[in-house]
Amino acid sequence: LLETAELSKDYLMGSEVVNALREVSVQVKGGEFVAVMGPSGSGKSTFMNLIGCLDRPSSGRYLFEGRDMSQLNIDDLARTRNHRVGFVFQNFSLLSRTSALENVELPLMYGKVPRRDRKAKATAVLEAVGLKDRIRHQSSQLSGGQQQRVAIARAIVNDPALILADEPTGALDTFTGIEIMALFQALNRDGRTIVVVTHESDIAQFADRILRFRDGRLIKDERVEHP
Amino acid sequence: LLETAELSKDYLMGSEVVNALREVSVQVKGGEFVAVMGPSGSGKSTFMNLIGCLDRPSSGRYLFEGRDMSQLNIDDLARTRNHRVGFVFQNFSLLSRTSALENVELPLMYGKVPRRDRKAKATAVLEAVGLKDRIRHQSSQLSGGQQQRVAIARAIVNDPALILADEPTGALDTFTGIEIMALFQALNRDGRTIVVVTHESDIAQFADRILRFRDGRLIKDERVEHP
Ligand SMILES: Nc1ncnc2c1ncn2[C@@H]1O[C@H](COP(=O)(O)OP(=O)(O)OP(=O)(O)O)[C@@H](O)[C@H]1O
Ligand SMILES: Nc1ncnc2c1ncn2[C@@H]1O[C@H](COP(=O)(O)OP(=O)(O)OP(=O)(O)O)[C@@H](O)[C@H]1O
Ligand SMILES: [Mg+2]
Ligand SMILES: [Mg+2]
Repeated sequence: LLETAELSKDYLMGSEVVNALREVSVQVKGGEFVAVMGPSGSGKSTFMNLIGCLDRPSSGRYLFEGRDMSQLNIDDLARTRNHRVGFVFQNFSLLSRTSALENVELPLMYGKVPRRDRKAKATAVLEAVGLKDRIRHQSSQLSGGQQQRVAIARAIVNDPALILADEPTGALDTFTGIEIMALFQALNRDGRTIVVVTHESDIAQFADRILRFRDGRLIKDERVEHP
Repeated sequence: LLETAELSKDYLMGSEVVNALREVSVQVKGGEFVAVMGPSGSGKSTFMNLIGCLDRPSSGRYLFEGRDMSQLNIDDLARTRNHRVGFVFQNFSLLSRTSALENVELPLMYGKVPRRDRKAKATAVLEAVGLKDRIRHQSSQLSGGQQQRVAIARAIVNDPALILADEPTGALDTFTGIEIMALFQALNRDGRTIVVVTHESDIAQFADRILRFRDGRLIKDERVEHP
């Protein structure tokens, strides 16, 4: 499904260069469930933004569904992303003065889904993440973990082929976090490819494979043993 | 140091009332290290905002250092808070187009600390949280966990009597999270009172006491056994 070759991302800050990602080469097949781990600042979110078509690499190649994404212009990049990728941001990125329902309906509006179907689909995913009685709340009227769950619902409402979740359980208690991972497992059994950044090892255990980052490099790629 | 009596917080949403906090009564002595736990939406942040003098209760009393905070006007509330309380917000609340150093200097500007001392003090706490080589970075140029550590540095720079940290390790890998908790322990040994919201039990083990919330109520108050 996706393949990177020597993918790198540098940031220029005045006279200083920050090598956020250094020559990362990895293949992920359709239907895999992958966890991404590593210390704070090691390049996990930078990696996710590149494979989620949200940012351009400084060098290296990125093939998504066989297409070389580095050749696309900004509009084609966004179109591919809106239809094929669901993204849960580390900082949630919800629209603040907007209800939970409207936040989740947003990706369906890109896809020109009729209004009634949009509302039904958005309500269904909000119930799946446990927010049935908070649908009308605005983001600023929700707790941290409730906002995070709205962000998860928004990422999956469009039935994307690839779900990228950056620390999706960071603000959730253990029980709610496990419920969300069980939801991701169900989506994965339906054939969706899932890549999750996490720093909690019991969350990583839901995946089949762990990619470990350090200082911008991919230093380990290991199978998860399931008892 | 702080005492609440039947503290409650209700939110009015149209015709619906959300009881975020229900009659919470608790005492915390100076120098204690307390962890606050509970499911997503159970009232932890609401409790922290009330004891941190950031919000007013709907009913009940709150005594901070012997003073009844519910009697104070907004300005006195803010003045007490700026001098006595350090707050790590669940969403970090950093100024985005501002460097890490300037974000951490902000509380010292309230206290009219001279510029050179401000810069030295802010640099020292940023080094203590492991961000020595990111001091000039703006918040938007930092990773999630790096932003969280800037928020922690900002909360402790003023040597406050009370440090309230809402999920301070949510975006941090395990190793960095333990470094931060060791920093809090050192501050606690200096006599500062620390209250930390967390959903990770190995983080809660650094505290002496755990307050457990559920559906807006304080349902358990237990000592932590240290081997
Ligand atoms: N401004 C608001 N208006 C209406 N309801 C609110 C508001 N702020 C919080 N709430 C509700 O009050 C309840 C408690 O929220 P709070 O943020 O204290 O929970 P929490 O324990 O911190 O949760 P989390 O672990 O998810 O951060 C939640 O159900 C939330 O929806
Ligand atoms: N816009 C930017 N400008 C400059 N440096 C940046 C920028 N964005 C990220 N960085 C740097 O690149 C490095 C990698 O950042 P990244 O967000 O990928 O880390 P991360 O592994 O997701 O960390 P965390 O676990 O803390 O979220 C960090 O050291 C960060 O300071
Ligand atoms: Mg990150
Ligand atoms: Mg909270």
